[in-house]
Amino acid sequence: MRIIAVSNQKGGVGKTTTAVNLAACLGACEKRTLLIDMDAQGNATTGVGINKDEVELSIYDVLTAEEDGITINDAIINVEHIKYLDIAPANVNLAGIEIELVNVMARERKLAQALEKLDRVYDFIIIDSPPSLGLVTINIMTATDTVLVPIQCEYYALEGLAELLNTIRLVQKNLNPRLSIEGALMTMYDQRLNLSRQVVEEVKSYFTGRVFESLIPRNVKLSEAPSFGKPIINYDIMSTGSVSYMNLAKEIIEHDNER
Amino acid sequence: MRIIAVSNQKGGVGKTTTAVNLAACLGACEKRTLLIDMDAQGNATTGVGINKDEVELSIYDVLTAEEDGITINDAIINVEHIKYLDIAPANVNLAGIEIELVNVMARERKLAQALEKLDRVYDFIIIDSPPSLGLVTINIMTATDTVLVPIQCEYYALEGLAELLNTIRLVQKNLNPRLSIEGALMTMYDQRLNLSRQVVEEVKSYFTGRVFESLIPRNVKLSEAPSFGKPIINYDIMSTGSVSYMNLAKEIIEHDNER
Ligand SMILES: Nc1ncnc2c1ncn2[C@@H]1O[C@H](COP(=O)(O)OP(=O)(O)OP(=O)(O)O)[C@@H](O)[C@H]1O
Ligand SMILES: Nc1ncnc2c1ncn2[C@@H]1O[C@H](COP(=O)(O)OP(=O)(O)OP(=O)(O)O)[C@@H](O)[C@H]1O
Ligand SMILES: [Mg+2]
Ligand SMILES: [Mg+2]
Repeated sequence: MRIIAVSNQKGGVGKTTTAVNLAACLGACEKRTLLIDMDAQGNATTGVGINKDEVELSIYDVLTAEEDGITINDAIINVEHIKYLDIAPANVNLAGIEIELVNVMARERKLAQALEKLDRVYDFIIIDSPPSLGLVTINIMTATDTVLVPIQCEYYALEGLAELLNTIRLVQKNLNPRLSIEGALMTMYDQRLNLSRQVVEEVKSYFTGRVFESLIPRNVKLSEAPSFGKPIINYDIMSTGSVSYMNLAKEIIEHDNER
Repeated sequence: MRIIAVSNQKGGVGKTTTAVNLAACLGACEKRTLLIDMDAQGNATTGVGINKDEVELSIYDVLTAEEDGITINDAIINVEHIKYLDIAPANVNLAGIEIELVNVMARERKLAQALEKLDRVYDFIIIDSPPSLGLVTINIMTATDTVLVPIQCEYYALEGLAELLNTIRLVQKNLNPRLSIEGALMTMYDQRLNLSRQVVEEVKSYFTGRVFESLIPRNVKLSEAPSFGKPIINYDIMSTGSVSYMNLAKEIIEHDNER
């Protein structure tokens, strides 16, 4: 089993779009996959067609459960039309968790402890992160094997990379020695713009990990799909967005086989 | 003096782009304007050409100062080439403030208290918010007169509106009775896309406050300008991005005159 967190504190860079579509493509490749939504916005939950206001149990209930209370297994739902994809949904309850956890023992390990109780076998777990480096993201980085960093092809998106890599280093040192970087994924790439090309060059020369071959182009189908509650492979499998996320899934599976 | 916060917990919707360019356009209209960067990413600080790693005092120092220590006046810097625009910069130190403030008395009023010590006269104060509804954003909503809500013309951007309006209501009731909504600003509008038109229609029928006449189109000049450390009026004054933010500034000044 491989756990991959999709994280970047910069907002709107394509974390949710990547988490949902990578998980769906891994499911389509018959890899048993669990998508965990750790963002109070609940976009990943909506993105796979689940009404976040109607879920009975969410990741918030799992993280705040008593010792012998509910476990993550009780919150997991199968995603319609994708046999090998399950989700642990999120809703707005998660918004208050950072303040609630501040004085709790081992506050950084709540998600790691929840995953230890998993009673099903998955090949991959993909975790969607909120746009911050607070306690929720620290919990994610403590529980995961690797971090996949989506980087929008925009100038502001470069600014926060040093801080993100610094946080990964701190978590490696203090909370999760096995943590490593899965790679940087360039998103919303527009080949007509100089800015896109400049940002890709900058990342290739500056980023201390691997940069995925797969480039995710700006593709309106990717932003339409969530309004139908479908990952891109179910909404428009021939679109450039779908093809590029399928390529990403293949790259990750191949990389996984090499380990 | 009018204080306007630019807030939306959804990431990447154009909060910083709006805060920087609205403030610069108000300055160009000879309104004395202070831009306050309240996001640890420090994008607004970079967006007006200041190296956030070299500032001596930032908003973090102001919010955590002792009773008789430094004040916001010590942190204010004039923005190059825009006589009527000052900034109170941010840097990564701000990232830890939510945890630091948790057990502090009147933790929601730190920014409001800092603004009471302002010794200069401004016509407008514009505050850039981080992508969350945590203690930093609550501080901003407690200190401000109104909230301007940038809404990206995308499906996920609609999802969080109810939660944002709910937070504004709670702050109105418990912390800042004068708080009201300045309006909703549609951003990254692409007239070729059905999705853009659908989102605008949805906001016009659903949003409980006013929706600005000014629509901010998707314009590559707006995303290039930050890499030169310039607001759009200094980078490319003839661009559609610049014209649309000038229109917004005029709308806000007219609305201000009507009060
Ligand atoms: N490659 C793409 N082409 C076109 N639109 C995209 C692409 N990737 C993402 N989008 C759209 O851009 C917006 C931002 O993407 P998304 O919500 O996935 O980012 P995020 O990093 O998860 O944001 P947040 O920081 O709020 O969690 C969404 O409306 C999404 O539909
Ligand atoms: N109208 C526009 N046209 C084209 N690009 C834009 C426009 N508005 C913003 N951008 C670009 O989109 C990206 C997101 O905008 P911005 O950083 O202002 O959003 P934000 O809401 O402040 O993000 P965060 O949630 O991280 O604070 C930036 O790279 C910016 O340059
Ligand atoms: Mg997201
Ligand atoms: Mg911003």
